[in-house]
Amino acid sequence: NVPLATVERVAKYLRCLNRLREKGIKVVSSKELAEHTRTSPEQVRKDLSYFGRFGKTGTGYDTQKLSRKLERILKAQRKWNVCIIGAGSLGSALARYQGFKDTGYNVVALFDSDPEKIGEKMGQAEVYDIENFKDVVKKKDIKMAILAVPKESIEEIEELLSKANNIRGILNFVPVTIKLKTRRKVAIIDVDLAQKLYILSYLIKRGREM
Amino acid sequence: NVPLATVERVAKYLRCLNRLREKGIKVVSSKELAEHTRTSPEQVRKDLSYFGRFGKTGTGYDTQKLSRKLERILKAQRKWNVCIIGAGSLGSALARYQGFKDTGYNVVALFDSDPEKIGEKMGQAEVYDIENFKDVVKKKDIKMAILAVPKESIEEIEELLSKANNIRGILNFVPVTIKLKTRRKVAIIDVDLAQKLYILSYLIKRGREM
Ligand SMILES: NC(=O)c1ccc[n+]([C@@H]2O[C@H](COP(=O)([O-])OP(=O)(O)OC[C@H]3O[C@@H](n4cnc5c(N)ncnc54)[C@H](O)[C@@H]3O)[C@@H](O)[C@H]2O)c1
Ligand SMILES: NC(=O)c1ccc[n+]([C@@H]2O[C@H](COP(=O)([O-])OP(=O)(O)OC[C@H]3O[C@@H](n4cnc5c(N)ncnc54)[C@H](O)[C@@H]3O)[C@@H](O)[C@H]2O)c1
Repeated sequence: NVPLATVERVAKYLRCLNRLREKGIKVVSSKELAEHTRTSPEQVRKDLSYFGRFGKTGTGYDTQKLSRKLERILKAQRKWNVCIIGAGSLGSALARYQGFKDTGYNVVALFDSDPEKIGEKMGQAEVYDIENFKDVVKKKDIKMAILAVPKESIEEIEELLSKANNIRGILNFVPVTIKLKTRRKVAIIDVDLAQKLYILSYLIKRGREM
Repeated sequence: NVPLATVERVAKYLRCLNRLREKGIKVVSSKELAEHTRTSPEQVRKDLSYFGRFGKTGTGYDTQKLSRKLERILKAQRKWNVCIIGAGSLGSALARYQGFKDTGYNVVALFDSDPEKIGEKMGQAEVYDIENFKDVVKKKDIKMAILAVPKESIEEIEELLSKANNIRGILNFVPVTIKLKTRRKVAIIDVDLAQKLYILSYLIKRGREM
């Protein structure tokens, strides 16, 4: 089993390779990949070695071939339909983020309980009534949900997600530990940006470049 | 030297302890802490052991004592003044996030180049003209900057940050690798939420609970 920290770095390498390919860069060394992802060349080679041998030309990796391999490892070669629950200031900012689309994750719907927001368009998607969550998720084959509702509403949303069999993964921005009442396996990642500031103050005091 | 992945988890444990203390919970076991942070009790004990011995009563850790210790490790016991550069949809959503204030990071200013936004109040802070960046950063003793400008504006911002000696840490949301031209050590953390979706699809396909 691959450690999660390695998977996180592989995701970073892939995002970086996407950007290099956009600029027409055909080859990248482990040193360059390390600089862009603020890791070390040894770490890059160690992480990639989990997944077998990667063809390295004299001066580095073929960016096209390496991205294809990393996409297969992360199961990212298919397109995923994603929804955002909570079309408030965070939800609407995420709906407009081009980075999701660039990586094959299409935000196809937002959900909200506020009548003023229902029917609005944000980014490429429309805001639907949370009452129609189950129907819309099925119709649009939505497999991932991003949570951006206030803390107070989390229990209702946990209820909905427990019953929506289509949803297989959750990116949670609400600062609580969510628990679903369901037997199906659902991957959950919590994001807390305040945590990043804790890490930043640690790095500042250590005088380290991260 | 403590591995970065350990520092990231310690930040997660501290955010979780903050929430438990808010609910008046006085003791927590490594099992409960692991459940809340989606790690394992062994991982919790291993991470904490980097930093010395932690008093464990028969049933677990004292939440107050443990938070104090982790705050000291992360150098989070002092208050930090933070600014956000780019008061658009992401910047304004972050300015309103209560989580920063709860952890002792005060967003005291936003900066923007759009005259329509300058002078507005977002969260607890006002939007200043980016032209006055250096003066405001000095006057308000701002040590950290969160970047939320479009890709196209990043070079101007790198210029500004290179010259602003007060700034010691950067939380970067712009999907590029930022490089500062300065000798002083500046800690930089890149955040790319699209990367989180890559990890989510990996976990879904592995059928793992994360
Ligand atoms: N993790 C982070 O770093 C981070 C950063 C910013 C915000 N947040 C969190 O994200 C959440 C949203 O923050 P925000 O600033 O966008 O808040 P907001 O109030 O602007 O938006 C919340 C939206 O959720 C909708 N809503 C409320 N109850 C609902 C329900 N039952 N079903 C559907 N929609 C519902 C509201 O109508 C509103 O549009 C909060 O929990 C906040 O703490 C987290
Ligand atoms: N990393 C992530 O996961 C993530 C998620 C969402 C958005 N983003 C990124 O965050 C950035 C902001 O996104 P957004 O949706 O808020 O965009 P936006 O257009 O809504 O906001 C950008 C703001 O920056 C201001 N600005 C432009 N040039 C400036 C300059 N030179 N100095 C000061 N202010 C300037 C604009 O006036 C505007 O208010 C983008 O780069 C986007 O790619 C990243």
